[in-house]
Amino acid sequence: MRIWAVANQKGGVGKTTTAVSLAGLLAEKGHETLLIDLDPHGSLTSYFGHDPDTIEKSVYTLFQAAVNQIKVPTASVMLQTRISGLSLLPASTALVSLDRQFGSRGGMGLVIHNALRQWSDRFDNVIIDCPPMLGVLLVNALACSDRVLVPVQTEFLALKGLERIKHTFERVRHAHKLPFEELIIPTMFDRRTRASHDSLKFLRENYAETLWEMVIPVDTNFREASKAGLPLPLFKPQSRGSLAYKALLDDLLERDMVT
Amino acid sequence: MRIWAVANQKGGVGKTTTAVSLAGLLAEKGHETLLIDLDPHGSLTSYFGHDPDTIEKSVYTLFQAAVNQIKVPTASVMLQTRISGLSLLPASTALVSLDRQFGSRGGMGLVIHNALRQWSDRFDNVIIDCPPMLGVLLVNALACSDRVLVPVQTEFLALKGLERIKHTFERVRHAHKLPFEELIIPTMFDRRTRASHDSLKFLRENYAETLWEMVIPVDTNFREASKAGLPLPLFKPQSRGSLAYKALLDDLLERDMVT
Ligand SMILES: Nc1ncnc2c1ncn2[C@@H]1O[C@H](COP(=O)(O)OP(=O)(O)OP(=O)(O)O)[C@@H](O)[C@H]1O
Ligand SMILES: Nc1ncnc2c1ncn2[C@@H]1O[C@H](COP(=O)(O)OP(=O)(O)OP(=O)(O)O)[C@@H](O)[C@H]1O
Ligand SMILES: [Mg+2]
Ligand SMILES: [Mg+2]
Repeated sequence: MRIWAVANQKGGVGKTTTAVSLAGLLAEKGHETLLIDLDPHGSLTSYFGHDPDTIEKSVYTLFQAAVNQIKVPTASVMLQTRISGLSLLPASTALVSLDRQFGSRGGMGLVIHNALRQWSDRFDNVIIDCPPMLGVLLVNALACSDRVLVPVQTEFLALKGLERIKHTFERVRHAHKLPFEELIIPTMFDRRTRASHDSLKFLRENYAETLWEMVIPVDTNFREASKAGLPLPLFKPQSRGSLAYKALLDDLLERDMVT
Repeated sequence: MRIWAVANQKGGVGKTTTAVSLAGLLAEKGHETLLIDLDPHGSLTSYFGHDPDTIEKSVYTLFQAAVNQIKVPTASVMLQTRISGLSLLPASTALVSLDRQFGSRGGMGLVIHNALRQWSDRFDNVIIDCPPMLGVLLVNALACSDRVLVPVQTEFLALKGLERIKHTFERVRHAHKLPFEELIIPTMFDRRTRASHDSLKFLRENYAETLWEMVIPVDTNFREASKAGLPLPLFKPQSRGSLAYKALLDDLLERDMVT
């Protein structure tokens, strides 16, 4: 079972879009895939038509069970999506209080890790969508992942935060002795602007060993796809955005074969 | 002294861009303006060339002082920007641990409110940039603001979260007996996509009484401006994005005259 987290503390860089696009492509290829939404704002959960405000069972249920030391069959919190081969572990807005409630309590970093152990033969791939903040939810994602995908918008402000994100990952990796590898994914590349080209050049000069060789271009079809509640590669397979995520997935599967 | 917060729990909707653009225009008109960065990720602080990782004095200093009940002259944490009439109260990444450290302690909702009291004659306007999450920092911003600007991307996913954001504001308004008014600002409107038009229609049908009548269009110049560390209205005054924020500011100043 391959576990990939999609993380970046900067907001709006394409984390949810990356998780949905890759998961759609994997399900289409026949890989049993699970998407996990760790964002209290629940974009991924809303994408598939569920309401993070009113949902009864969610990731939050798993944290509550861990605190009360009761066993919850994880299958009871899982949802089917309308895409065959793609399941969802939804978020609830109640997750927003996790740091306040449990942040300083020990042992809360492995709740997702322990829940996933039960499923190692049921799914080929797990993709975890992270919130735009550092806290117990991000630590949980990093603690169980083989690979962390870091979408970075090709613009100046987003680059400023990249050093910090790498420091954060280094600290968590050290503290929990985790083996995950990072891959930086340049997103929303707009070939019409100089800022995009300059930022890509900066990334290639300073982060070459953890940077994906290609880019995800700006594509207005992503918004249309989210309205239809479908990953773009299933909504418009020949669009620029779809072809780019397809190339990314091919590269990731090849890298996994090698390691 | 007018105090405006710019808030939305969804990431990447244009909060920092809105705060910077309006503050640049106000300073240009000769209004003494203070920008406050309450985002632990520090986009606003980075925008003006400071490093939220290494900065010594910041908003965090004010919270520490409040907990230790020592008086910190707020002027000692303020920075000048290169734009005359525009000052900055920077963020530090240390802010990320506030909810874990002080979240359940009482009285932490008024730290910014109390700090601003000392400045009521020094500044005409204060604009507060908020993080994409609900917590003690957002509560501080709402607790001292006359008006809350809510940038919302004109796309499906961003609309899904809008109901929840309004609930959050209602809850905080109720709990702290606050008078703030909201204004929803449609951002990144892309007239080429059907999704933008459909979402704008949805906003106009469902949120008419708190929605701004115009939109902020997609404009690639925003990225160029952030690279130059200047608000777009000072970088390219005749660009579409600048003209739209100028119209927004004129409307806001007119509404304030009336109330
Ligand atoms: N390559 C792209 N081209 C154009 N638009 C894109 C692209 N990738 C994502 N988007 C759009 O940008 C917006 C933000 O994307 P998304 O919600 O995936 O970011 P995020 O990092 O998950 O945000 P958050 O920090 O709130 O979790 C969405 O409207 C999405 O449709
Ligand atoms: N109207 C616009 N047209 C095009 N790009 C825009 C527009 N407004 C903002 N942007 C760009 O979108 C990105 C996100 O904007 P910004 O950082 O202001 O969002 P935010 O809501 O503050 O994000 P966060 O949730 O991380 O705080 C930036 O690269 C910015 O330059
Ligand atoms: Mg997201
Ligand atoms: Mg911001």
